Amino acid sequence: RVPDPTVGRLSTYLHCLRALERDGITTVSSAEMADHTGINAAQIRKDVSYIGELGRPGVGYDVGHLKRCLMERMGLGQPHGVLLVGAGSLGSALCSYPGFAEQGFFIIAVFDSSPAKVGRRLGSLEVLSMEELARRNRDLRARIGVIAVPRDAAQGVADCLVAAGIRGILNFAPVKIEVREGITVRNVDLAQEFEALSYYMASATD
Amino acid sequence: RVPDPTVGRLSTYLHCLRALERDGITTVSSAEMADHTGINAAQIRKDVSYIGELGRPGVGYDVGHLKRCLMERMGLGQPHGVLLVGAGSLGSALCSYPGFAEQGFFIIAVFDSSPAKVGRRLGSLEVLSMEELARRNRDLRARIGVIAVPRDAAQGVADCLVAAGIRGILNFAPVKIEVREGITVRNVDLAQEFEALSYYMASATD
Ligand SMILES: NC(=O)c1ccc[n+]([C@@H]2O[C@H](COP(=O)([O-])OP(=O)(O)OC[C@H]3O[C@@H](n4cnc5c(N)ncnc54)[C@H](O)[C@@H]3O)[C@@H](O)[C@H]2O)c1
Ligand SMILES: NC(=O)c1ccc[n+]([C@@H]2O[C@H](COP(=O)([O-])OP(=O)(O)OC[C@H]3O[C@@H](n4cnc5c(N)ncnc54)[C@H](O)[C@@H]3O)[C@@H](O)[C@H]2O)c1
Repeated sequence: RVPDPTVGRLSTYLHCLRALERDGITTVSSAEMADHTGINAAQIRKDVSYIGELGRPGVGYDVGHLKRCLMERMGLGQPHGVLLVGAGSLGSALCSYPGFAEQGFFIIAVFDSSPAKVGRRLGSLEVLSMEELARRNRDLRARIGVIAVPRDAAQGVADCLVAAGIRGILNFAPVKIEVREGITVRNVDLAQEFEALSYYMASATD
Repeated sequence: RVPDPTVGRLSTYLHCLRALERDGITTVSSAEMADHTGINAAQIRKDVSYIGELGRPGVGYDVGHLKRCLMERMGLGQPHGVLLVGAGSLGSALCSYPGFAEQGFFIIAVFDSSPAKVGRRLGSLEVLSMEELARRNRDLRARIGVIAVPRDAAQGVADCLVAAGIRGILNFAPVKIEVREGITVRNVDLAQEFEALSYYMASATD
């Protein structure tokens, strides 16, 4: 199991390479990447060696090639359709955020159990009822689902998503979701962002 | 500069120790923590040694003591008041999330520039106008602020927060915020959660 921090670093490298490519830079050294990302150069070289033999000593990495290899390894080689369940506050914020599409994740359908929400528009999407989820995903073939419903409803929603063909779940509800083998669940807890902010504030004043 | 992944790991250890304490467990070995967290035991011992000489060989760590030391190092020894700016979809979802208070972060005031929002209630709080921010924080003395406004408004909001005494900012707007020396900014990009999910899904099928 590759530890989470490595995955977080790969994401950081990908963002860095995308920015370099936007600026028209075609090669980069691990030292230059260290300046951009704040991660030490030896760690970068070690992480990239997981991906393959990509650098040329003394020359550095080809930005476009390294980016493509990283995207391939992270399963980002093609766009992903995403089903969102929960058209409340969080669901609305996720729908309107441009950052997902930029990374190739497109929310293509929104579902909710409340009759007051079904039929309303959320951005460019119409909120659909939960009964429609399985039928709709036969056509849409999304593999990623997002859970933005209250804690008590989350497990039931996860079961619906898995039964409809979803293989990866981003869970925002503060509860542990049980899924069968082969389904990947990632729990998001924004409280960890506050903890990290607090850590850096505490270190800044040491 | 301690790299981000270490900070993320410290958060993970803290969550693990809190769960052990709830279950009434008073000592834990690095191997047992490895089982709980999925982080390898040698990495755990190395990280904890940053915090201090805490383990006893062959016996393990005292759960309560290690937790308190970690909280101290992460600046979590006391509760933090938080100012939230932006009472839109994201702001509403952040206000209603119980997970922040559990970690000692309390949203104590919400501000918005839209007259249609000012005076409305968001959870137990009344939405205040931006003109009130500096005056209110003279009494509240919050040190952490959250930016949940559109991209174009984010820099202006950051300047207001810093002028009002805020020292740490959690920024959700997809734009780089410029602040003076001594102010900590942490940018949140939920797209990275999708990327991590995608990485694990891609690895599961290799
Ligand atoms: N992890 C984090 O950092 C974080 C941050 C904020 C909110 N949250 C969590 O996200 C979730 C949503 O928060 P919110 O503020 O948007 O809540 P909300 O009440 O505004 O929205 C919840 C939506 O889920 C719908 N719903 C309820 N049961 C359902 C079911 N069985 N099937 C389908 N839809 C159902 C409701 O009709 C509602 O529209 C909550 O669990 C909250 O705790 C997590
Ligand atoms: N980083 C992420 O992962 C992520 C995810 C979702 C949304 N977002 C971002 O969060 C922000 C908020 O999203 P949302 O969906 O809640 O938007 P929204 O439009 O629902 O809410 C924005 C709120 O900000 C207020 N506002 C605008 N200008 C202001 C100013 N100068 N001072 C004070 N308040 C002001 C508006 O009145 C509104 O209430 C956006 O920038 C969005 O891109 C980020």
